[in-house]
Amino acid sequence: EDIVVRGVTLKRDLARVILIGVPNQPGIASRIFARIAENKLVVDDIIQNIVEHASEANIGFTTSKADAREARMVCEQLAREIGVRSVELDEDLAKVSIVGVGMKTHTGVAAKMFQALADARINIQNITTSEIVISCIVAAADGEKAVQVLHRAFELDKEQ
Amino acid sequence: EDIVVRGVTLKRDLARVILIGVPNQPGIASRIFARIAENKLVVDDIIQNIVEHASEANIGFTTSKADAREARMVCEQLAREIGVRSVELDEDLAKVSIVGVGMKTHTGVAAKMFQALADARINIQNITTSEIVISCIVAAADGEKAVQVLHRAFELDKEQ
Ligand SMILES: C[C@@H](O)[C@H](N)C(=O)O
Ligand SMILES: C[C@@H](O)[C@H](N)C(=O)O
Repeated sequence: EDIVVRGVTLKRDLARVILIGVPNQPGIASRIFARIAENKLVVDDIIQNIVEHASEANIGFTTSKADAREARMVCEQLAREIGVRSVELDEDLAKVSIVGVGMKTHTGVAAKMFQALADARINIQNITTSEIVISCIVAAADGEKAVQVLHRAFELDKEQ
Repeated sequence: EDIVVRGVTLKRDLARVILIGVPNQPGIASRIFARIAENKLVVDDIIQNIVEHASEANIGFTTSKADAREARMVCEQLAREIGVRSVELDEDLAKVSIVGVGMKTHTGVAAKMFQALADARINIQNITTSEIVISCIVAAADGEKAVQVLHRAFELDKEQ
């Protein structure tokens, strides 16, 4: 199908908090994000996978660098109340995204995006997708390079 | 800020494959999705979190129910080649999404969405977000009910 990647964006100064070993039952995500909202913390993306045959989940979210330490503190308090195995914070991150249209399936575009980052030896920490966007969280130091290699891979540098 | 949730969508007949304990180094995601693309498998969303202080990652992706078994087979072969701890398949899933505008931060809208699902005792298996969308993977049997409770929570049922 005719997939057209329109552009590449970079979001800098991100941090990520992840709650590991969260009980996988109704109401838990609600409690976590109600507390985050009460503390007026910024949330950019939320990324949750269930693991170990669905007995537990890992919930990560990206936030601004400014909110990172407070976000970790709020989540460590929640971890004690809810019974979460551990909370990890990583502060020097960036999000590089490609925006495409006509992506009925992400397979081809994702493979090309990941290949371009792999060739540049850039490690992908998180991946999220939506109808028209594929985003990768990378180390802050890799952000600029990631944009350059993706511009080249999707031939966007020709248009400029 | 003035967040307006425009609508709720439901995608049925989804399955999810997750690779657990994937080595977290450059080039791995590329190998996985190149193989998936070679096998012409449909990929809806990709959801990756890194865990255990970044030594490994869990990569989940949703696919059509029709491709589910083949996707698991392809990933089990990859798991042997790459050294992945385990591959899990879940076949009876649906994705419920809310689409909003003006979401500078997902905090408030996410908290409200998760609260509505929690009140209806609907378990959230995966969460992904983008600029204007928050999606939750739920059991296929919960899909319709999830749409109804979210319509009510965001007062979209009044407009119809
Ligand atoms: C882990 C968490 O998302 C839980 N499954 C819930 O529904 O709240
Ligand atoms: C786990 C996988 O995404 C790996 N970090 C990579 O960059 O390919």
